[in-house]
Amino acid sequence: VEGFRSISPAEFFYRNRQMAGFGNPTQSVYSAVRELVENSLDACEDAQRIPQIRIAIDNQSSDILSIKVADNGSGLPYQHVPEAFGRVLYGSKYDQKQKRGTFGLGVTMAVLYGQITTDSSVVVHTQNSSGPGRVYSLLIDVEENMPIIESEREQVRSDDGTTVTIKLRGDLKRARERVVEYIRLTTIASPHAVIELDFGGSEMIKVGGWSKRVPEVPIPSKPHPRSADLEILRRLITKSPSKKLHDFLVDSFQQVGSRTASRFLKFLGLDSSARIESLSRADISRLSTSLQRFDGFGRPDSRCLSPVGEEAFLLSVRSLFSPSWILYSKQKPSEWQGNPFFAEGVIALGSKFPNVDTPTLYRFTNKVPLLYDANDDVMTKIMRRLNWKRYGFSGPLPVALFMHFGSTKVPYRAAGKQSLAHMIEIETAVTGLIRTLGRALRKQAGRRDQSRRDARK
Amino acid sequence: VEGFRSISPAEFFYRNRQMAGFGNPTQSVYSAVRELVENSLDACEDAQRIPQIRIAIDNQSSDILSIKVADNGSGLPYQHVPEAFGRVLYGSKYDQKQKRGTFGLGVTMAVLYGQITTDSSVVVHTQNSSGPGRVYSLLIDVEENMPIIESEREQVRSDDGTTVTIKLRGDLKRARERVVEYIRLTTIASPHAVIELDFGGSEMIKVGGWSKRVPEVPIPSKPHPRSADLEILRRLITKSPSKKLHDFLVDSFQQVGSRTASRFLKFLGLDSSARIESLSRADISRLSTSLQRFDGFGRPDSRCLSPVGEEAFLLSVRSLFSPSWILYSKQKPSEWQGNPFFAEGVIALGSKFPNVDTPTLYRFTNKVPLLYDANDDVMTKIMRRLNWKRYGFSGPLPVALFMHFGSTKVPYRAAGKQSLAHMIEIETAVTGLIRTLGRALRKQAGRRDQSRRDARK
Ligand SMILES: Nc1ncnc2c1ncn2[C@@H]1O[C@H](COP(=O)(O)OP(=O)(O)OP(=O)(O)O)[C@@H](O)[C@H]1O
Ligand SMILES: Nc1ncnc2c1ncn2[C@@H]1O[C@H](COP(=O)(O)OP(=O)(O)OP(=O)(O)O)[C@@H](O)[C@H]1O
Ligand SMILES: [Mg+2]
Ligand SMILES: [Mg+2]
Repeated sequence: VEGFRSISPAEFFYRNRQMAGFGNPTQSVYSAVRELVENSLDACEDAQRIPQIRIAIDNQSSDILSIKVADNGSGLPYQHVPEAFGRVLYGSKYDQKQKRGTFGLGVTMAVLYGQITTDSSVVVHTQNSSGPGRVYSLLIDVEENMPIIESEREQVRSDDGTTVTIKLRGDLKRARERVVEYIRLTTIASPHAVIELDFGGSEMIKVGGWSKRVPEVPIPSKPHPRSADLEILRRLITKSPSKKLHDFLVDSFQQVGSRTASRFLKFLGLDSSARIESLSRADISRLSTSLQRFDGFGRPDSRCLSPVGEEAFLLSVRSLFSPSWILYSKQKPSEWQGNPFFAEGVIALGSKFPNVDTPTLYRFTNKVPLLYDANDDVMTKIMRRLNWKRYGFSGPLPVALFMHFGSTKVPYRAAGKQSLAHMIEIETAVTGLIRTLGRALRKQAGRRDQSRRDARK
Repeated sequence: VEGFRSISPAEFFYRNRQMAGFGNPTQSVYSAVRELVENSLDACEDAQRIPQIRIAIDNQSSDILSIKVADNGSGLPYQHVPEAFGRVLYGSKYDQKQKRGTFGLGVTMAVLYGQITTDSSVVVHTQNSSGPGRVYSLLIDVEENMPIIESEREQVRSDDGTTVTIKLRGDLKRARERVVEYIRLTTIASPHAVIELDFGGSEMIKVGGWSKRVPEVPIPSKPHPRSADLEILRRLITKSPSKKLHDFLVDSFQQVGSRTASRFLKFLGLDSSARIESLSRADISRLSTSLQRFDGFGRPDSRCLSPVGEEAFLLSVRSLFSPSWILYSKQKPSEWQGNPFFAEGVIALGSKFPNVDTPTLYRFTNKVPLLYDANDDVMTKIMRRLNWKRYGFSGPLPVALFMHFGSTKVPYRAAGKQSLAHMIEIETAVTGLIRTLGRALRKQAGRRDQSRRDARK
């Protein structure tokens, strides 16, 4: 019998890097750019600044690329840089509000991929408001899941923010189109961001800045009772074991007012003034089940969410695609397993879109465009389920659908964050949104046909 | 700025359990059964015994199920039971040969899901050849990724092997059909396995035992040079730093004979008798790149692989589906990024298959049937890419395609192991296999049409 042992999470994602988007030399270039830009946009959001992001991709030899992304974000606290970039499952985004990053994995995967394909360390130059900037040169010890600091020194940077340089093996020829598309689509969900993409030749692409307004930063929220599985409940109990049960519920969860808590506990046959540490294991189990099923709690607070919103969404799609007709819609915020979410979208008609029998679908989650793994994504499945002949498609039409899902927790199918898993509440909201947009298209297509008939007369 | 911290791999997979197949109450039942049965079949393979596996699924209350899987495998070494079941990324299958399990994650996910939905501990009764069996009752400490031993004691078991009982919340009504299908299809790739499935009612399903022959156990192999990225190469170097470079290559890798090694090093301009610890960092980097690209090394040894094989594959498909026509084919073994793999498959015509325009596809990897996430799987994509009208489908036909991919390393898209990522060498092999089977169908369909025309005369 083979020996038993454990492996580090870095080892796991090294062995299975295709799960994180680093399986082949084309997608790896895209994934590296995407993980870096995503982090830059989150950092600019933290700093409440209009993002100015500069990406330089340099083809150093046949298939060795240098990817450098510079931002004007918050910068990192210096003592956290080595682990942020050199340790898997380490980060600052584990709280309950909508952001692009979530795992503490993304940039470390890019560093890892660069290291195993080119033996290069990542260079991180960051400056925050606490003092002059620092430059780190880092490697990752995969078996231990720890950073190796090759060098670090003080170096002032022109402004607060971060510049990350990664050297990796990649197929730039094939990846280029994907990277350009990713950057353009990023400005749809973040219309205030100004992004420059420089391929080292004569070509420099500049996009974004469609809007001048910095979006409001979402506010972290308490968990909703519907998310209270036993693990979450136990942790809340451990934090304040001597609280009275009634106060515990009101203080630990959102949407649990004093009277609702009393009514709920009465219905459960539990004593409001009992200390929670006195609850039996069976009571805790029953409490967990009932919190998740009781229908008397309000819908989750959506201030932890950050949709693009009608004005900005229409503005950015118009700026990029100049559609002849466009419409925005947004579903009422909802929740999946207690996690607040929204679904918003735009449908557009225009000559820049290909003529198709079902709309060209552009997917976004938490303000990030998704370019891979479309076929099992719940958004794609629902879009294909509609009979588009009943929604204006008597023949091919130049129509595109832009769908944005945002949540404090996105149910990604895999660590590469390219595809949404199937959750019944999300399916319901996305279906409602697509039908609303489809009906608007049908009305518009009707008008279009009518005006053509009138024109012929 | 939010606090920086790390999370354990158990915490990561708890938060993102949909990536491992535990996102909703229907798929969770299927995933739990699948992870348990997969482990039982691997254990029987280690013990070189004909698997006798008994699955009992008991509906204890509206949506609480007890899932119990008993096998006659090798059992576990007693000291490893707590971590095997109560720690994520801990297992015995990290070596280089084909097996069903690979991550050290599967069963712990089922334990975790059961624990957070029903507060139950997993009960593991195992016995191995070293002494009388032991029963463990375990929970998992998610934040620490460590097992919690609720109880353990000696308890003799009727035979060597393992019985695992997990209580979880699930939708048995919806999951039942998937579980039955999974068990039936499992006997296609493991035709010697006898599996009983008992739903606690009057219904007891017994399948398998189509073949009486225990398949040969695969032999672990040395890495192939084409897999020598810098991480792998560094680890090999660290194991034997004072070896001469020539001997290092011949001893560390498969398919590197003495003369090939000399020729390769001459071509690289490196000294065969230099000690590897004396190599510069640049030389190691060059060595890694060249090992992966040199075309003078032989194809990988395929004794680390375990295909079903023609005889067993035809026997099991016939036993389950009684096709009127059936054909087997297997591609020459190949490698993807240095990992040996095979692609084998069967095409069958028969009234038990639905009439379709493209064949009903049954996918298998490393002897495990895949029932979810078909649409982005490379096998599905290639099958849909073929123009089946040119392969005998002048109209709908009752045709099914059974495709089995096996490798020392399977490039799964996500931790739930339901879908294969896109790798160019795998695409090539699967395309070749599907075309071979398609051409055979075309010939057969031609004969069928001809014999119908003859019959009408
Ligand atoms: N450009 C940047 N500016 C400021 N902070 C950054 C930047 N890049 C990374 N960080 C910090 O490093 C941490 C780790 O980044 P990483 O991309 O690995 O994880 P993440 O963004 O938290 O989650 P995900 O894996 O989903 O991307 C982040 O949480 C963030 O705090
Ligand atoms: N029924 C069993 N009989 C013998 N050993 C078992 C059994 N079930 C689990 N094990 C042992 O426990 C370990 C952990 O199991 P687990 O399913 O978590 O991981 P794995 O099978 O190694 O990989 P994967 O995550 O891909 O399933 C296995 O590697 C195996 O050694
Ligand atoms: Mg990130
Ligand atoms: Mg397993």
